Amino acid sequence: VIEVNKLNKIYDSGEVKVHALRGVSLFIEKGDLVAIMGPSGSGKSTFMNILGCLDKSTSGEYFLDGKNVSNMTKDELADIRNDLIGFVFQGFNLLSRTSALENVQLPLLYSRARAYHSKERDELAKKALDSVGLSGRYNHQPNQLSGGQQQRVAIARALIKNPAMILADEPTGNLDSRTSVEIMNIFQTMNRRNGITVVLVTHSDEIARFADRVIVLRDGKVKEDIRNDNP
Amino acid sequence: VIEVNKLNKIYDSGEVKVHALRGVSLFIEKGDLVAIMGPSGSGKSTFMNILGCLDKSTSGEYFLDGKNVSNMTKDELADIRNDLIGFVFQGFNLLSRTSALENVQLPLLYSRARAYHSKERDELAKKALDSVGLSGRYNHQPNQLSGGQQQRVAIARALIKNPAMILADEPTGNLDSRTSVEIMNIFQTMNRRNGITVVLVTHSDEIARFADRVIVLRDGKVKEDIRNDNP
Ligand SMILES: Nc1ncnc2c1ncn2[C@@H]1O[C@H](COP(=O)(O)OP(=O)(O)OP(=O)(O)O)[C@@H](O)[C@H]1O
Ligand SMILES: Nc1ncnc2c1ncn2[C@@H]1O[C@H](COP(=O)(O)OP(=O)(O)OP(=O)(O)O)[C@@H](O)[C@H]1O
Ligand SMILES: [Mg+2]
Ligand SMILES: [Mg+2]
Repeated sequence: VIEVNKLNKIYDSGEVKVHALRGVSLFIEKGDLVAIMGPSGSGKSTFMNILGCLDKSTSGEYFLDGKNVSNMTKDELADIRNDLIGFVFQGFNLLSRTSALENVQLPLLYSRARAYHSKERDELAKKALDSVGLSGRYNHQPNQLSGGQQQRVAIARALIKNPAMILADEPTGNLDSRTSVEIMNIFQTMNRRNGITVVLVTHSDEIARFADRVIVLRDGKVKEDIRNDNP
Repeated sequence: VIEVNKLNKIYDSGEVKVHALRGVSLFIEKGDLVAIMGPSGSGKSTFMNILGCLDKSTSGEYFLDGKNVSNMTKDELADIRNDLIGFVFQGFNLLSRTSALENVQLPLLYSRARAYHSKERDELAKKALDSVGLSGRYNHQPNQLSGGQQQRVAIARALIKNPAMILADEPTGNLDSRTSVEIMNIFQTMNRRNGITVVLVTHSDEIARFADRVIVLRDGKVKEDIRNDNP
């Protein structure tokens, strides 16, 4: 369960000052499948980075499963990221000198809950890559993959540990419609069958239709918050 | 005018071998606005890299304005890229320690046709950034910009010299629909008013509708080639 209260984020690097989030308050229930939409620059990635404990708000609170994230230490935040959240970044963020198979296994290496042996890591990684249609690409490095294939490696990496929550920042931006639908079916299945909370940013109405709820940001604020009765 | 004849591209790095283009033959007339579509991994970026003289085909010919590109020296290829083509890459490819304003000016620094003074470069760069809605972001570096803003800096950079041809690989993948339409209006205006040839890759039918012609790739081959009568 996510609760944010009057969340503000101001980027201030001396030269540049941007008020990217201006008082965002909302709840996301466990097991929700939420789409976040809004114009370019409206604060979506900023919001996702705070939800994912990758960045801190300037003011306001963020409660994750009842615990105040703003009070946590760096180690506690790292543990949340590694144990609870699967993250798909807007820019993929794959390791460049590393194969698809190794990139996908990274969350298993960081796992504190249990240790994964190398044979098991390989099997889980292959399954995850198969599920996103990349069976022929295990040993390719990112620069040997198309844009949409890199995006799918990032998705497979987010899914591999069956995390409690998936945060996906524009996961289908580089994919054709058929592959996008396959990815959304994966997210929807994990949500409905395993109760995984999914929050995804998208610019596409077709993708947003898979969600139970659509939150629209504009200029750092929540403009609309609509329940979708027929996802 | 672009003419390609039985273009093949095989990526072979020892470990990995992929036949990405399998005999692509087609003409693109001067002043055409062409959309290239197709599934993820079908060869679109590979084709665009060859058109843009950034990569060589494994076999087959590529004639640009009647000259055989496959026979050109590295210097001749660099000149074509700098003088004739504005390129929007799928991954933006911005310089990271460099402001939006400086990133956009790069093609002017490489220009051989004429020299641009620093004051003129600044003015042209500001105009280009204004045209894509980034007037408030001149001094931001890429990591201080949203995904869609980075994409728009890349677009502004491709437009700044009014090149003879624009090659744009998924230029609206990170943009909301309204901003996407604004960008497509820019491309369409440059095409219709200045006669600039535009070849763009897209996964979106709404974007493809702006083109005069849609070429669909599949498994490295041309599957469809349709004239659009109402762009
Ligand atoms: N440097 C490389 N080495 C090996 N294989 C490569 C390399 N670059 C691309 N490929 C492969 O060639 C095929 C075509 O890639 P390309 O990038 O042209 O696809 P695309 O149509 O642009 O896809 P997308 O829509 O996902 O961007 C893919 O299967 C990809 O894995
Ligand atoms: N590190 C930073 N420093 C300064 N400004 C920033 C920084 N990161 C983002 N911004 C600014 O904050 C605003 C919100 O950025 P954000 O990345 O959240 O937008 P977004 O909604 O994800 O956009 P897009 O749809 O284009 O990805 C933008 O105007 C951007 O220029
Ligand atoms: Mg973003
Ligand atoms: Mg591509």
